[in-house]
Amino acid sequence: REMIISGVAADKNVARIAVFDVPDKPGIAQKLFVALAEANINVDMIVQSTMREEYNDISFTVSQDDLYKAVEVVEKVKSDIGAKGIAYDSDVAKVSIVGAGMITNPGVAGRMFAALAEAEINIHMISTSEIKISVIVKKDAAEKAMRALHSSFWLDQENRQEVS
Amino acid sequence: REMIISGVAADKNVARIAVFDVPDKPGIAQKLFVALAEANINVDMIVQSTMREEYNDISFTVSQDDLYKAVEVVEKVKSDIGAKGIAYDSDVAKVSIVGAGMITNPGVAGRMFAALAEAEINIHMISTSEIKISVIVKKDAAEKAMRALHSSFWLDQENRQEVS
Ligand SMILES: C[C@@H](O)[C@H](N)C(=O)O
Ligand SMILES: C[C@@H](O)[C@H](N)C(=O)O
Repeated sequence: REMIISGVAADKNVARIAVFDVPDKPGIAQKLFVALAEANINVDMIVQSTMREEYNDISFTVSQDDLYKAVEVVEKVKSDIGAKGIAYDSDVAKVSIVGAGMITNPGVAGRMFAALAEAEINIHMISTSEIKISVIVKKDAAEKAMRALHSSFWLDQENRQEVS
Repeated sequence: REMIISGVAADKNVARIAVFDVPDKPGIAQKLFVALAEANINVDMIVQSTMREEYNDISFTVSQDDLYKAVEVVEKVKSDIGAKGIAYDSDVAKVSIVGAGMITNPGVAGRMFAALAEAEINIHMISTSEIKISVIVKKDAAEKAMRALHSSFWLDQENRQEVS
């Protein structure tokens, strides 16, 4: 049950895209992500949270360089997947805490979110795995987020990994 | 750029909770997850996709045994975080493909979603990391999902990891 946070990482070469109100039925996620794959676009985070009245939203992130191409793909499949709207934003950064045994430790996520809240940083997207909790924040909040997480998790400077 | 899928896993001891229309401002995620941590509830997936008109939804999963306790916590903080509604569901399973280098391979997610769509399995939630793509599906679809993913990714029976 030991939790080990090995570091904090920030990636500013990120853009996010959201697809709104797609019918929540089989085949929709497939159409969208197969189309992106066929255009050779690397997708990093894929986040789909919860349905409302038979519709769902799907968000994902790509590198900033791929944003234009990705939006083109999404526009192409938009009617095919029945999306009511699209939004995208390159003014974002992905900030992550990386560790081991995160999931078995209830306090980690709350502590990460508390550190960001105290720094008055709004959390746009959240995605978790056993070894990583990633959030999307405004791009210019990335450094401030890193410092807040460092100090909250008592990480010294050597553990700091800034990706870009 | 090599993609290696090492296996498919299914976990049926899962329940999901969604919190709807919380104000999209700092401190909301903190309140919710600190409260869950203080009640000693292990949270597995946390998924927050995209804001709509200053509001956001947050979904997360817990073990089935913790659902009742988790819902109590969410009800307690509901007005504090300004949530307009709550939904929860224990009739779910988490199905994951596990590998290495997933993110650098555009085709993996699309192929996973295509396999599930072909098996007519609806995808409720999606969360990704470099080594894992997890979806939430209906509980009774778990085995069918496993078989579909096995056959789509050419995994023989030894690679199959059924968690519970
Ligand atoms: C919304 C989307 O994920 C849909 N439920 C699907 O299975 O493709
Ligand atoms: C919605 C919630 O994540 C909010 N944006 C927060 O930062 O806490």
